[in-house]
Amino acid sequence: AGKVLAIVSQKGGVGKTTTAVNLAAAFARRGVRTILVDVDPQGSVRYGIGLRPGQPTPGITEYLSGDRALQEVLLPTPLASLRVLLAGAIADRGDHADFQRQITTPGVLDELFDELAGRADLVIVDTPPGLGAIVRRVLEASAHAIVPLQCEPLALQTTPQILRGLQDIVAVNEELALEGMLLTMHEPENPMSERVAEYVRASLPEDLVFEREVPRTAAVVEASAAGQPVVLRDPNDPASAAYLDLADVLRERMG
Amino acid sequence: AGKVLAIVSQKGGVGKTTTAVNLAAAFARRGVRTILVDVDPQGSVRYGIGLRPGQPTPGITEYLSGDRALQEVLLPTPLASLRVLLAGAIADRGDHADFQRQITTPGVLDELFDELAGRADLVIVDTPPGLGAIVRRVLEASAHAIVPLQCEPLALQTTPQILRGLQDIVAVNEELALEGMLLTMHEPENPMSERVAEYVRASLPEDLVFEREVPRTAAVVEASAAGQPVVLRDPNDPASAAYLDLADVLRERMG
Ligand SMILES: Nc1ncnc2c1ncn2[C@@H]1O[C@H](COP(=O)(O)OP(=O)(O)OP(=O)(O)O)[C@@H](O)[C@H]1O
Ligand SMILES: Nc1ncnc2c1ncn2[C@@H]1O[C@H](COP(=O)(O)OP(=O)(O)OP(=O)(O)O)[C@@H](O)[C@H]1O
Ligand SMILES: [Mg+2]
Ligand SMILES: [Mg+2]
Repeated sequence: AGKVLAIVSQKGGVGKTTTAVNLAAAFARRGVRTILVDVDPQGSVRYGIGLRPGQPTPGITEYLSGDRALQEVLLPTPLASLRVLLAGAIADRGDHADFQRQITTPGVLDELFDELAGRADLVIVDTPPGLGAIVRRVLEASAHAIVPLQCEPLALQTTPQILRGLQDIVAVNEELALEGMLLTMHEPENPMSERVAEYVRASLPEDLVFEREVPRTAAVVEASAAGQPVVLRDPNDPASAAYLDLADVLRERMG
Repeated sequence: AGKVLAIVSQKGGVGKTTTAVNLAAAFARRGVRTILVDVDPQGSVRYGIGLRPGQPTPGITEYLSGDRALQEVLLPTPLASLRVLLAGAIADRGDHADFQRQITTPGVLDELFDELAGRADLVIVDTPPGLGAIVRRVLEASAHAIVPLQCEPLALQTTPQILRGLQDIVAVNEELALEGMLLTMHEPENPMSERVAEYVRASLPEDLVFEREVPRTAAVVEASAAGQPVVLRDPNDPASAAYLDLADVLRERMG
């Protein structure tokens, strides 16, 4: 669907959820009606978007099983322009195979994303790590993708694989555009971190890597502990500034 | 199989591969005949085990497709007592769905692990993040599991889910024992990191959390850049000491 932006990565723990949550908050702060969707059975968005303690958290699990209507699982957040569709009860279960089967059934995600695109200006999707079936389905139903890359040596080895994966999917979904690779958890005084960032920029076309890195800051970790997006909890932190700037860059680019 | 130890986590980027590679090297240094298996389509073990530049890297992909015999994909490493079974060609592909289907076909992993257990004293398995089909199959065919937990706030939220997942599998695989949760990337001077470590220890039975944390060190990142296990490249680094100690603890515990 035309307004759907997926956050994907092959490597784990690179900042997909942090990016999804903070981009969603940044757009919503600007008044863009946004829906943030969590298709990761891990369900981490629930802990990062600033929900009220004790707030009920049904989501995709309940919607796909028919227990809830879409209206009932589009949850309010501290921002007027942001609603969230969580993973739901799957996040408390230890077996993810059924959820994966359901959500990757042909047509299911396309239909869901179309529904959501009709109710918002922008849909942002947080995904599980890897290039498995769920991520493939998400990308087949999305128009935009961002790939976070953690500024560590392994980023260099995993980049070719994710670019190849994206190319495969563009072959079946012509409307998918890779908006860029986002360098995350960058440590400006750390020579290794700097070297990785420079190497990534040197080995990819300039327009494929966002100009501004997201720095590794204590504020992001504290916001995570507080269950909130850092752009809301600490808007002056350098990581917040980077995410707010990224949202502005994307708004212009995605039209 | 009795000698199979799986490294699993729900969260991405918590140090599964780093732990698998360094435990394997630590055991092999002690003369334990070890095979390290990589079932993660990301194939990161290839970049962390100290293979020679230009060394051919066939693996599970080629074995499952019938292109190579098992003997041909058990690769030598810098350590006499350590061989490695890599993920293989899947690591260069962008579509992981087929690999997942093949490797999770009933009986395939059990058979492979039995073969490997017959050729070594210990088999260590590195897995993809999450609790999807591949990880389930690995755990159904393993006798031991270790769960790395990164010392960050999200560790606290994801722990119940992985414990539940392990319990589900113990119900079908009685011989599976959780050897412990391993606190990784611990930063001793960082109050948040300390708080997470203390909270994990307080909220779980003592024998479920390994006594010694693995500290976050520059040496681990440098070893990763050099493509080697840190226990070989820098045995005196505190992270190496922690992994060498963990191997000794496990040797006693696993008999
Ligand atoms: N800029 C940053 N500064 C400091 N810590 C960060 C930053 N970005 C992310 N983190 C931390 O790194 C960890 C991993 O981030 P996150 O959960 O967003 O990654 P992910 O790619 O979604 O992981 P997964 O693969 O498990 O889905 C989290 O504990 C998060 O708080
Ligand atoms: N003790 C440590 N000190 C410093 N860096 C570390 C440490 N342990 C792991 N790392 C780094 O953290 C990153 C993630 O580690 P690793 O790849 O082992 O995690 P993983 O759980 O296997 O990730 P994935 O979910 O993608 O499989 C790597 O760049 C690694 O070098
Ligand atoms: Mg995530
Ligand atoms: Mg790994």
